[in-house]
Amino acid sequence: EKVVVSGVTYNKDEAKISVLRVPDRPGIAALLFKPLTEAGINVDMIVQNISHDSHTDMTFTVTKTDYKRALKLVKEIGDKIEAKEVVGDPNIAKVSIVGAGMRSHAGVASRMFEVLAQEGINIMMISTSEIKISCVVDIKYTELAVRVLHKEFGLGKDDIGEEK
Amino acid sequence: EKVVVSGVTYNKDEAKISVLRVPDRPGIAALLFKPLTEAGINVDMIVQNISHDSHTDMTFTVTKTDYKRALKLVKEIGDKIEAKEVVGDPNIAKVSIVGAGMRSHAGVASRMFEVLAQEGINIMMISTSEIKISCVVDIKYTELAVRVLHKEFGLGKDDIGEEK
Ligand SMILES: C[C@@H](O)[C@H](N)C(=O)O
Ligand SMILES: C[C@@H](O)[C@H](N)C(=O)O
Repeated sequence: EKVVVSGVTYNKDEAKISVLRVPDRPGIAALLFKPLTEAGINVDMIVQNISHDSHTDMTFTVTKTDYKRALKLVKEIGDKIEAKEVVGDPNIAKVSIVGAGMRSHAGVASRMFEVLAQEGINIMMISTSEIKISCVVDIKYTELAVRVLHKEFGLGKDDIGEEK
Repeated sequence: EKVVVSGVTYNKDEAKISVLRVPDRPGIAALLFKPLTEAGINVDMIVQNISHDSHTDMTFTVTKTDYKRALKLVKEIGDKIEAKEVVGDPNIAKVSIVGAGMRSHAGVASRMFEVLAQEGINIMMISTSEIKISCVVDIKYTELAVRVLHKEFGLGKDDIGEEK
């Protein structure tokens, strides 16, 4: 299908926090996000993949400004959600390809992943929406990732920007 | 902040496929999605969370029609991406809350997760974008999930619909 990749965006103001090996049962996700809401912490990405032996990890991103406060808060509620461990990493950036009409992400995704791989940029997390594929990478690779994605998708200077 | 949740969408035509414990090094994601693209398989969600001992799981969703073909293909390339196992589940649905101005997902997410928990609906996967929070649940809960989310966010009859 004719996919129109219209831009590359990046966000260097993110930090990720993961709660490891929480029980995969109803109510756990609610127990994690309610205190964050009450503390007025802005959450951007939320990612959870399938579980193993009824446990899974949940990761979310916050602004770098909120990182220390959010990490402290989540560590305090770790017991309530029976998390084995709570870990964080502020040295990340989110790099995204945006394109309307991505009925399938496979084609654009494979090009995006290939280009990052050629530069030795490891993909730490992936999340998609109808019009977007986002990868979390080490913050040191932000400019390189944006540059090679821009070239791969033949984008103009104006098609790159910080995520609003 | 004043979040406008404008709708609830659902998609009962999804099936998920996971490659388990792939090495977390550049190139693996590209090796997985290139053959899917070449086979013309439409991929919707792609989710990868953080890794443990340099390995991680990658999950993606396809249409129920493509499920058997996609699962067979991914099992064939499992060795190439050093996956410990390839598993799938066609009995899923994606249920999403859509809202412009969600500067933070935390508030809407915690209400969404709470409402699903009260009905005993387990959240199998989570993925977000700027305007959307999507949860993968057992397909048998689709209508119940949509009904209780519709009520929680005070939406009108027209604000519910199948994902386009
Ligand atoms: C892990 C967490 O998402 C859990 N499955 C829940 O429904 O809350
Ligand atoms: C697991 C996979 O995403 C790997 N990190 C890669 O960059 O391809």
